[in-house]
Amino acid sequence: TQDKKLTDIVIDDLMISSEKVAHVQVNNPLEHALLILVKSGYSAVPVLDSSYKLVGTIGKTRILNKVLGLERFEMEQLSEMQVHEAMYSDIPCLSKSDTFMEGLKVVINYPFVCVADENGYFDGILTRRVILKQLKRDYYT
Amino acid sequence: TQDKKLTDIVIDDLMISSEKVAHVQVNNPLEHALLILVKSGYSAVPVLDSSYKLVGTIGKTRILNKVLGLERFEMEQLSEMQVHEAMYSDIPCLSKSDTFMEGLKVVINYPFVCVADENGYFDGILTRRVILKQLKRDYYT
Ligand SMILES: Nc1ncnc2c1ncn2[C@@H]1O[C@@H]2COP(=O)(O)O[C@H]3[C@@H](O)[C@H](n4cnc5c(N)ncnc54)O[C@@H]3COP(=O)(O)O[C@H]2[C@H]1O
Ligand SMILES: Nc1ncnc2c1ncn2[C@@H]1O[C@@H]2COP(=O)(O)O[C@H]3[C@@H](O)[C@H](n4cnc5c(N)ncnc54)O[C@@H]3COP(=O)(O)O[C@H]2[C@H]1O
Repeated sequence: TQDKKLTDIVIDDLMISSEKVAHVQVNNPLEHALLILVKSGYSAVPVLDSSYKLVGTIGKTRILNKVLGLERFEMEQLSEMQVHEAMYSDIPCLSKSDTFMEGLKVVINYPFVCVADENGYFDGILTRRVILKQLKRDYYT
Repeated sequence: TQDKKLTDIVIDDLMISSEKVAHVQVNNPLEHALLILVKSGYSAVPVLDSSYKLVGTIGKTRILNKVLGLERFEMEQLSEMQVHEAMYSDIPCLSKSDTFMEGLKVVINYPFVCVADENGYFDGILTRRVILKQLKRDYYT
């Protein structure tokens, strides 16, 4: 990717591939999801089903909002609820063959974008960091 | 900023100015800080002192890590701890007169960067979104 022009770069060249992406399963309890998010340090991660198809994303804000009661955060509710009850399923998605420009457009509004194939299998994520590094490299050339 | 070249743009042209930035005070209890973070929807925000000088940043991951016990999240501890015990004070900082390029370099590793004057008074924040929008605009011209 170092020598490719921005107009020749595709999402596959830049994305973090699935095996390196922290994720949760659609039927995990929210307590498990929050633990994964806090231990990995990520604010939000993809949600997959048992066949590794992409179904949504979930983040700490969303989970904490679900348990915010009138007096306190009711953390005991987290073991009672599942990821699918709290996740966002209406999310943008790219394919590996999409262009750098299409990636740039989506990350303007999302810290990361999921990448999936035509059958919905999860391929990886495109992050703002990776887009910004590429743009900075382009500025010095 | 629409008509300025990237080489002429400075941080002041792009930053979100202080009055529009959600923040917490250095001696707030962590419980109050977490409430502000969850209600504003932001993963992390600046920390200011009572004279509105910039002292650090704080986010949900950091707060939740502080209360993660062996068995559960011990949320009751949040009213006992203050922001200054959990915040990051070793943070990058820009000034209003810094260049677009200096801003781009820092946001590669930080979702947002605080902007302060020579006396340490908080001026605003520069976000990845604002840098990405500018770069996309530059690509169509
Ligand atoms: N363990 C770590 N090591 C080094 N730097 C770290 C880091 N965790 C976070 N950062 C830095 O903080 C930024 C925001 O992370 P956040 O978790 O809010 O937001 C992340 C997270 O929601 C997701 N993400 C990134 N990498 C991931 C991964 N391997 N697995 C799952 N989600 C990931 O994509 C978002 C944007 O990531 P991006 O790299 O652009 O931006 C990251 C990166 O610059
Ligand atoms: N209320 C809202 N309305 C519309 N879009 C929203 C939004 N809250 C979050 N987003 C979107 O999600 C991105 C990540 O937000 P996050 O809170 O993790 O990370 C944010 C947050 O930590 C901080 N931030 C942004 N605006 C802020 C503000 N007004 N006050 C305090 N902190 C702010 O800067 C980081 C990067 O912000 P950026 O705009 O690049 O990127 C934002 C933006 O694209």
